[in-house]
Amino acid sequence: IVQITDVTKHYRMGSEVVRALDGITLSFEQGSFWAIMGPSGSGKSTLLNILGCLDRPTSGKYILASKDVAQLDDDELSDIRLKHIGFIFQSFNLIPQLTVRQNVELPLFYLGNDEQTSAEKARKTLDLVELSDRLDHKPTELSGGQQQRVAIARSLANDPDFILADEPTGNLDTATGQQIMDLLGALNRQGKTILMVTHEKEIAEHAGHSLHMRDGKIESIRGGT
Amino acid sequence: IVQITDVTKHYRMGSEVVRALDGITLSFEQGSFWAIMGPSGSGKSTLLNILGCLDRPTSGKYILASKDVAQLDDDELSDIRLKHIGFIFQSFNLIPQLTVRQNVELPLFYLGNDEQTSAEKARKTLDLVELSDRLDHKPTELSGGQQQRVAIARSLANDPDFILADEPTGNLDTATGQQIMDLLGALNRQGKTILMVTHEKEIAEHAGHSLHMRDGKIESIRGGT
Ligand SMILES: Nc1ncnc2c1ncn2[C@@H]1O[C@H](COP(=O)(O)OP(=O)(O)OP(=O)(O)O)[C@@H](O)[C@H]1O
Ligand SMILES: Nc1ncnc2c1ncn2[C@@H]1O[C@H](COP(=O)(O)OP(=O)(O)OP(=O)(O)O)[C@@H](O)[C@H]1O
Ligand SMILES: [Mg+2]
Ligand SMILES: [Mg+2]
Repeated sequence: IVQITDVTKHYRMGSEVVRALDGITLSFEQGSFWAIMGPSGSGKSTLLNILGCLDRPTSGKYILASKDVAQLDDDELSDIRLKHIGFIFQSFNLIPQLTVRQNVELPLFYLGNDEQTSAEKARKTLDLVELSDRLDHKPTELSGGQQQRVAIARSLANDPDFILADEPTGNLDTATGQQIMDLLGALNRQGKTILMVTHEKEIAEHAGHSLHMRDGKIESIRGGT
Repeated sequence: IVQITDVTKHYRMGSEVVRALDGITLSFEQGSFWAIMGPSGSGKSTLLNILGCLDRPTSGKYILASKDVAQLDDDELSDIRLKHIGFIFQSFNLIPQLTVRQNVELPLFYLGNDEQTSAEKARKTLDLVELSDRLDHKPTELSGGQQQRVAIARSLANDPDFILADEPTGNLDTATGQQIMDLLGALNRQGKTILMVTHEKEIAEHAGHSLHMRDGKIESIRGGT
């Protein structure tokens, strides 16, 4: 389902080149659940952004559901993201002027759902992350972990097949983090493909496979059940 | 050194009242190292913001180094923060238009240091968090964990006596997180008082004391060596 070959991502900073990704070849099967680990700055978010069609590689190939992503224009990428991908950002990226419920409804409106359906689906996912009593708060009126949970709810509202989660429990206490992992586990058993960046071993253990990155490269891959 | 009595923090949302802090009485001795834990939304960041003089309680008393903080005006609070407090924010709060080095130099300029001294001190703390090769990047050109480390460096640049850290390792891999904890441990042994919010048990174990919050109240306190 997801295949990248010799992918690089370079940033030119004056006379220097930062090699955020330095030649990555990977493939993920449909319905698999991967933990992506590695030191700070090793390229995990960059990899996730490219897989989530939010960024394009400097070189290399990305095949997603048999489509060569480089051949798709920005509108087609945007369409794939809206319909098939749920992205949980490391820094949440909530819209500060919108309430919690509006932040989660937004992708549903873009998908063409009417107001009532959008409101219903948004309320359902917010209930799953236990934020039903914060629906009309703005992001600045929430705790860090509550903002993280809004980001999680928003990513799941469009029932995506492909979930990309960048440190989804980084701001959550252990108990709430476990609830989120139970939720992701349940979605994975429904057949969804999940790629999750995490630095916590107990969280990584919920995934069936794991890979470690270092300096923009894959250092090791661990299969499993 | 730090004493709060019956502190509350309420937010009025329409007809509802959110009790972020619901009657907190605590005292922290000079040179102690506390871990503050509790579920998402239990009031940890709110408590830290009040202790760091970034926010005022709705009611209750806050005595800091024998001063009644309620009696100080905003300029005096700002002065205390600049000279004595190092605050590491849960969401970093870096200035996006400034580079890494400029973000860390800023408080040093405000303290009256000249350009050369500020540049030197900033470089030193950035070296401690291993970001010497990112000095001229802007925050958007950094990974999440690198942004967190800039926030840490900035909080330590003015050599504060009182360090308030809100999830300082939330975006760091285990090895880098341990380095930061070694750094905080060393500062604590120099006599600095450290209050650290964390949800990770291994991180909390670096502190001599811990307290757990729930629903804006203190649920339990654990002393120790
Ligand atoms: N400006 C505000 N208006 C209304 N409610 C607020 C506001 N700021 C915070 N809150 C609420 O106060 C409560 C405590 O927030 P706080 O940020 O202190 O929690 P926390 O313990 O740090 O949580 P986390 O572990 O998720 O970071 C939360 O339930 C939050 O929704
Ligand atoms: N716009 C940019 N310009 C220059 N360098 C960048 C840019 N964005 C990211 N980088 C660099 O690319 C490298 C990889 O960043 P990335 O965000 O993928 O790391 P990460 O593994 O997610 O780290 P963390 O665990 O800290 O979140 C980092 O060293 C970072 O400084
Ligand atoms: Mg990252
Ligand atoms: Mg918080």
